Amino acid sequence: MRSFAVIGLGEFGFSIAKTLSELGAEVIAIDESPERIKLIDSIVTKAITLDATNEKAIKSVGIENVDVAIIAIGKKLEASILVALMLKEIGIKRIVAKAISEIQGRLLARVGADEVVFPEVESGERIANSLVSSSINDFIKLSSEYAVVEIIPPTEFYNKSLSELSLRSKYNINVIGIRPEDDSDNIKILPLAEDVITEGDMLIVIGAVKDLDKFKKKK
Amino acid sequence: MRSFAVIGLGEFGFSIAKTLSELGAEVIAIDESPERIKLIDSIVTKAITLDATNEKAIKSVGIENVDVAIIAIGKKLEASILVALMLKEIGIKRIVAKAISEIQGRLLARVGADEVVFPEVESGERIANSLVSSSINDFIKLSSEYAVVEIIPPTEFYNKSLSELSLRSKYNINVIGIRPEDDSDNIKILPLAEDVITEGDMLIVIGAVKDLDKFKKKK
Ligand SMILES: Nc1ncnc2c1ncn2[C@@H]1O[C@H](COP(=O)(O)OP(=O)(O)OP(=O)(O)O)[C@@H](O)[C@H]1O
Ligand SMILES: Nc1ncnc2c1ncn2[C@@H]1O[C@H](COP(=O)(O)OP(=O)(O)OP(=O)(O)O)[C@@H](O)[C@H]1O
Repeated sequence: MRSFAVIGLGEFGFSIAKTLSELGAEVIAIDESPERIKLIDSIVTKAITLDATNEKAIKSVGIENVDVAIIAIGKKLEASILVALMLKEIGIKRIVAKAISEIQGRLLARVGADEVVFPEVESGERIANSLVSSSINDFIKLSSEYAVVEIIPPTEFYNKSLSELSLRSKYNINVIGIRPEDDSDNIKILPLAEDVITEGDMLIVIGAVKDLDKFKKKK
Repeated sequence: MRSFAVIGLGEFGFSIAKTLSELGAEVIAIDESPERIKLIDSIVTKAITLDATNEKAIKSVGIENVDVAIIAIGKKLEASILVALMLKEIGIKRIVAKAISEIQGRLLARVGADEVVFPEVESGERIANSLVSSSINDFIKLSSEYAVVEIIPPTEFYNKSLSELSLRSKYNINVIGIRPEDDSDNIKILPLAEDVITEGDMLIVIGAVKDLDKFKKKK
């Protein structure tokens, strides 16, 4: 289980910090507002009030040890860029940063963010898509009981056929697609029982969320 | 194809209006800021600068004829509630409203919103989930080329088996589950070729987005 730092606890950052904690991850939450820190204090591993653009302050909280830092400061562009630069220089392995404009996204990528997210734009796209597909009934409900996920097969699956592995009877998960490493856009949908998993393949599986979790833990 | 009104063109509302237009829907976009209207004007069917809490103004733009109104005003709680109430009284069939706090969500539901969305919270949850599932690689990429959707089968599918219908060869879509009307939590995953579709069943299908669109149009 990886450890995370979330910097900026607006609606988006707060939701990330809270959800990560609920999933059992170690979370350091940082915000300059004492009220926001107070709200999250009992939920995360460590909650600290500080100005994240203050290099000394941010180094003093042991942030260099986290696996992933999420910068969830949208509006204050200068602060968001500065924090990204500092975390990059500290050597954080992976930096995910929120942007609320194209240019902010480009700046963040330039100074070191590995991934830039546009939460409002992305949720707008998802909601628009679900509104237009008038035949998509209960799509969200489907996703809460079942999930479609792509997984890296464990090495013991290599060169075995799907029927040999009997994933459905063993783990109650169903392989609905195999994405080959060398032809990544050409997913083989609904593979046959005799299809063999090769190293580099990604498996697209559907199953109840609790069964997928069990399977991940066994791996 | 349904028609929509989007009121409030912040990052979220703008993204909804733009995406709906790209999907071919008719969109009336409303915002009190002339700059936001100018940005979206060439993209949507109609873009109008007005204060949405002004009942006379909002009635003058033919909003009563839309199928769905999306209220994307987050911060100004009073405005968001007032607009929801007005649209409900005008008789809009479906009102989707953004909220940025629990209490705003409850108020919106109370005055008439059929669905309340919390875009920042929801994208925070999704991103946190994808960060923790270290084996969920490319989950978002999967969703952009392929979609898993639940559809209402057309009447000509009733009492036919999946092999009779040969959806894969005819439409290139794959049925990965059947949700029976009377046992809605018990989805039959990876049904067999001889399984028959009964009236009331919902089909869970996976396919490339363009193929799903084609199938929906043929229906
Ligand atoms: N320099 C900083 N150091 C620490 N925290 C900061 C700093 N600047 C802003 N924040 C915090 O980041 C949070 C998010 O701020 P911002 O106003 O950018 O929100 P936003 O991106 O619009 O938020 P939301 O996720 O609610 O849409 C706030 O709680 C704020 O206190
Ligand atoms: N009474 C109103 N009539 C019309 N438009 C309005 C009204 N009040 C606010 N708006 C518009 O709604 C948009 C969204 O406003 P708000 O400040 O609530 O944004 P937000 O929900 O934080 O946005 P974002 O989607 O960017 O996070 C703005 O463009 C604003 O001009």
